[in-house]
Amino acid sequence: VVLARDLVMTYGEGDATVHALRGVSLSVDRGDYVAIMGSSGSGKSTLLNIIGCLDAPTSGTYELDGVDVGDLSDNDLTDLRNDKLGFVFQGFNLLRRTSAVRQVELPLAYAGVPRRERRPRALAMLEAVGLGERIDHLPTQLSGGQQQRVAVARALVTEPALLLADEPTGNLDSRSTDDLLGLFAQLNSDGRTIIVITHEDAVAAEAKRVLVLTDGEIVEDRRQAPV
Amino acid sequence: VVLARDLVMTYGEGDATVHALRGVSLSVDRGDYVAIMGSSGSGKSTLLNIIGCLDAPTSGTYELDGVDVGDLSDNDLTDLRNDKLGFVFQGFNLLRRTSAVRQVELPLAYAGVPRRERRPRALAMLEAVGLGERIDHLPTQLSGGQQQRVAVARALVTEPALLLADEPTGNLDSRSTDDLLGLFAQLNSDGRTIIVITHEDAVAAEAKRVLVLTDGEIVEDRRQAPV
Ligand SMILES: Nc1ncnc2c1ncn2[C@@H]1O[C@H](COP(=O)(O)OP(=O)(O)OP(=O)(O)O)[C@@H](O)[C@H]1O
Ligand SMILES: Nc1ncnc2c1ncn2[C@@H]1O[C@H](COP(=O)(O)OP(=O)(O)OP(=O)(O)O)[C@@H](O)[C@H]1O
Ligand SMILES: [Mg+2]
Ligand SMILES: [Mg+2]
Repeated sequence: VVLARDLVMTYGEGDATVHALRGVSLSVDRGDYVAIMGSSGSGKSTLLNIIGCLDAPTSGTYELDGVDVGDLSDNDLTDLRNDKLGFVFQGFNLLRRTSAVRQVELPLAYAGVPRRERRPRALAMLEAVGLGERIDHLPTQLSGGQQQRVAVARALVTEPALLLADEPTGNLDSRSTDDLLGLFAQLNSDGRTIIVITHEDAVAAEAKRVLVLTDGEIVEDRRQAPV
Repeated sequence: VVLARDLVMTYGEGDATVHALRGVSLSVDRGDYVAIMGSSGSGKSTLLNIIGCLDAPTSGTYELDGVDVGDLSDNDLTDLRNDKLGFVFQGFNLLRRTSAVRQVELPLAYAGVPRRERRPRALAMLEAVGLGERIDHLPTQLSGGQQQRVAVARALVTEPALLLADEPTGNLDSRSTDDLLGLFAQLNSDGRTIIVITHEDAVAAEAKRVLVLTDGEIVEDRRQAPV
């Protein structure tokens, strides 16, 4: 479902040049559950943003479900993302003046789900991440871990074919982490593909495959469980 | 150095009332190294913000170095914070249009450190957190873990009497985490007081005392090493 070849991402020029990705090739099959690990600054978020059609690489090609993403217009890219992807951002990226339930309803609206179905589905997902009593809170009225869980609920609510999650448990205690991993496991057993960036061994242990990035390159690729 | 009595923090009214702190009393001696743990939403950041003079409780008293903080004007509070505290925010709170080195110089400027001394001290701290090659980068040009490390460097650069850190390793791999814990250990062995919120056992293991919050109350308080 994901096919990336020779992805290069370079920022800056001259002495200030940063080689964030130095030729990364990666193929992920439908139904796989991949954990991406690596030191801070090794290129993980850069790679995930390209896979999520949020950034274009400096060079290299990327196909999502057989579609060459490099050829698409911005509108087509937006449709593709809304249709197939759920993305949990490292910085959450919540809308500042929008309540938790409205944030989680938004992807359903983009997906064309009828109005009367959106609220129940959004509420169910907030319940599943333990936020059933915070549905009308704005981000400023939520703890760090609660904001992170709203971001996760928003990414999961459309039951996306491909879930991309960047450090989804960085602000969560073990109980909230377990709840989240349970949701991911359920999504994956329904046949959805998951790619999660994490620095926590407990999260990587749940994945079927682990990739390790160092300095913009994949240095390790091991399978822990069959697809 | 920290003396809090019966801290209560309540948000909202009626059915929407949230009891973030339900009467927390706490005394921390100079030179102690305290880890605060607890589930997501249990009141940890709320407590740390009061200790850091960033928020006032709904009721209760708080003394920092014998000074009753509730009596102070906003200007006096600002001076007190600049003089005694280093704060690492859960959401980093970096200035969006300011380079890493300038962000870390700022607390030195507030502390009245001569201009020619600021840059070398800021550079040394950025070096210590592994960001010597990112000094001119803006936050948008830094990875999540790099932004977190700028926030830590900024909090440490004045060698504050009291370091307050909210989830300082949430986006860091084990190597960057070890570097940070090394810096904290050094600050503490110099006699400074540290209070850190964390959900990671590896971080709590380094502390001399562990407090656990549940639902706005301290439910556990154990000493792991002498002050
Ligand atoms: N402005 C606000 N209005 C209403 N409720 C609030 C507000 N700020 C915080 N809360 C609530 O207070 C509770 C405690 O929040 P706090 O940020 O202290 O939690 P925390 O222990 O730091 O959690 P985390 O581990 O997720 O960061 C949470 O349940 C949160 O929803
Ligand atoms: N706009 C930019 N300009 C210059 N350098 C950049 C820019 N964006 C990212 N970088 C650099 O690219 C490298 C890779 O960044 P990336 O965000 O992919 O790292 P990461 O593996 O996700 O790190 P972390 O674990 O800290 O989140 C970093 O060294 C970062 O400083
Ligand atoms: Mg990242
Ligand atoms: Mg918090």
